[in-house]
Amino acid sequence: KVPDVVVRRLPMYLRALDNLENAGLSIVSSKELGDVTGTSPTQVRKDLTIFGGFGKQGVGYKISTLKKQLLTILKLDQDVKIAIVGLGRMGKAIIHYNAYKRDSGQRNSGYKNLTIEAGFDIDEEVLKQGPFDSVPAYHVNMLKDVIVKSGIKIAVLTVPAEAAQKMADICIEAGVKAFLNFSPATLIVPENVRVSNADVTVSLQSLAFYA
Amino acid sequence: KVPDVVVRRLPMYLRALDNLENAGLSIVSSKELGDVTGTSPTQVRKDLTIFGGFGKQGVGYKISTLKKQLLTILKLDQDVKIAIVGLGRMGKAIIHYNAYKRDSGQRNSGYKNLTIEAGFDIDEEVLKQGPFDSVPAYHVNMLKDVIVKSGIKIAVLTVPAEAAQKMADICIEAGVKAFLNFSPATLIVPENVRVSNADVTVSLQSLAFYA
Ligand SMILES: NC(=O)c1ccc[n+]([C@@H]2O[C@H](COP(=O)([O-])OP(=O)(O)OC[C@H]3O[C@@H](n4cnc5c(N)ncnc54)[C@H](O)[C@@H]3O)[C@@H](O)[C@H]2O)c1
Ligand SMILES: NC(=O)c1ccc[n+]([C@@H]2O[C@H](COP(=O)([O-])OP(=O)(O)OC[C@H]3O[C@@H](n4cnc5c(N)ncnc54)[C@H](O)[C@@H]3O)[C@@H](O)[C@H]2O)c1
Repeated sequence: KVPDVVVRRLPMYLRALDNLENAGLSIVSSKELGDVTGTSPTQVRKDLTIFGGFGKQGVGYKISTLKKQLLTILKLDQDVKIAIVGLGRMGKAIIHYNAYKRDSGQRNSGYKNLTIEAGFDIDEEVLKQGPFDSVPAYHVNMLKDVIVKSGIKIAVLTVPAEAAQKMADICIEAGVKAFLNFSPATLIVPENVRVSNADVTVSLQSLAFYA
Repeated sequence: KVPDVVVRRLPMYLRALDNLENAGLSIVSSKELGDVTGTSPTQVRKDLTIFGGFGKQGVGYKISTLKKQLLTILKLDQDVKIAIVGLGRMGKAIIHYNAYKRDSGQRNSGYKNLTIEAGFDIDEEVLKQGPFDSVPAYHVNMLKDVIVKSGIKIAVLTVPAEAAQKMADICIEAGVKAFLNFSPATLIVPENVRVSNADVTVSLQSLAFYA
């Protein structure tokens, strides 16, 4: 079992490799990779050794090869389908941002296979405004059907706290394996389901240190 | 200089201590603290030693004391004032969430001193809808004046990419020391200013691993 703190660093390495490649580099050292992601060269080597190492002692890592390997480890070399549950401010902002990132043509690995497949809401007024940046909007009654039919594996919960657990239960029944939970509710899920809790306040609290 | 990855863990320890205190505990071990925050007991001890240690070998940490010490380290025992620049979907969602967290009475250390002091936008239609959850909405022309007068030290940037750098420059001139940047723009700031880039796609990419 790979520690989650390691898994969370992998997309940061991917982002850093994109930026370095954009700057014209083709080889990177664990020191450089550590610097741009706020970790140490030892941490970088330790993380990558879990998946097979990849670099040559003293030479560093070939950027294009390491990128491909990270995409495979993160399963971003296949299509990953996402549902947005709750099409209020946060839900629509995330859909719009994802469309911006995809269309902006930046050399961003891992974006093109991350697809927001469908959005869900309970409010007819909201549903009438859909689709949002070509993401179709369905009533929450369709949640199970659409998730099963489309093979959606990740759900973003941007619903009020009182609706979050129920929506999560339906998603799990339909085959969702991982959640990005924005609601303040603490989700209760089976062992094999992963929950990542987003919390802007935690980021603000760490910034207070620098204020 | 404390590594930023350590600073980012401190609010997570604080959150975990709140939850443990809510559950009626008064002492916690570095193992328990490591488990709830996804790090190791050794990492917990290493992090806290940077600031003076606090625990007793074999006994653990007194929750109420450690909480106070973390609040002091993060400067959350004083009033920390925040500006939200851009009152669109993200800006308003963050203001509303912060009000929910503050008013929900959950024993959440570090919330009560984290105050969203003011919001700013360029669109008169948006400004007419203010204040938002009692946060006053000002035109961006007032950004410098209000930041200086209120002593705001942190700014959340929820503006489009093309406006982000200019807004950051004005904030820095007015005394802001740290940014939570939601815009896709990469900010260029002086050495003594801290930028934390929020990116929902990085969280989604790490969740693909579990899908
Ligand atoms: N974690 C964070 O940092 C953070 C930041 C901002 C907001 N939030 C949280 O994100 C959530 C959304 O915030 P928002 O500002 O977008 O709220 P919002 O009120 O604008 O949107 C909520 C949407 O959910 C819909 N909804 C309600 N019940 C539903 C259900 N059972 N199924 C599907 N849709 C349902 C509503 O119709 C509405 O469109 C809230 O829980 C809020 O507390 C978290
Ligand atoms: N990092 C992430 O994960 C993430 C997620 C969602 C959105 N975003 C980004 O956050 C930003 C806001 O997204 P949104 O969905 O709220 O957009 P939005 O269009 O709903 O809101 C933008 C607001 O900024 C205002 N604005 C424009 N120029 C301004 C200026 N110079 N000064 C002050 N206000 C100004 C607009 O009037 C509008 O109210 C965008 O840059 C978007 O790409 C990032």
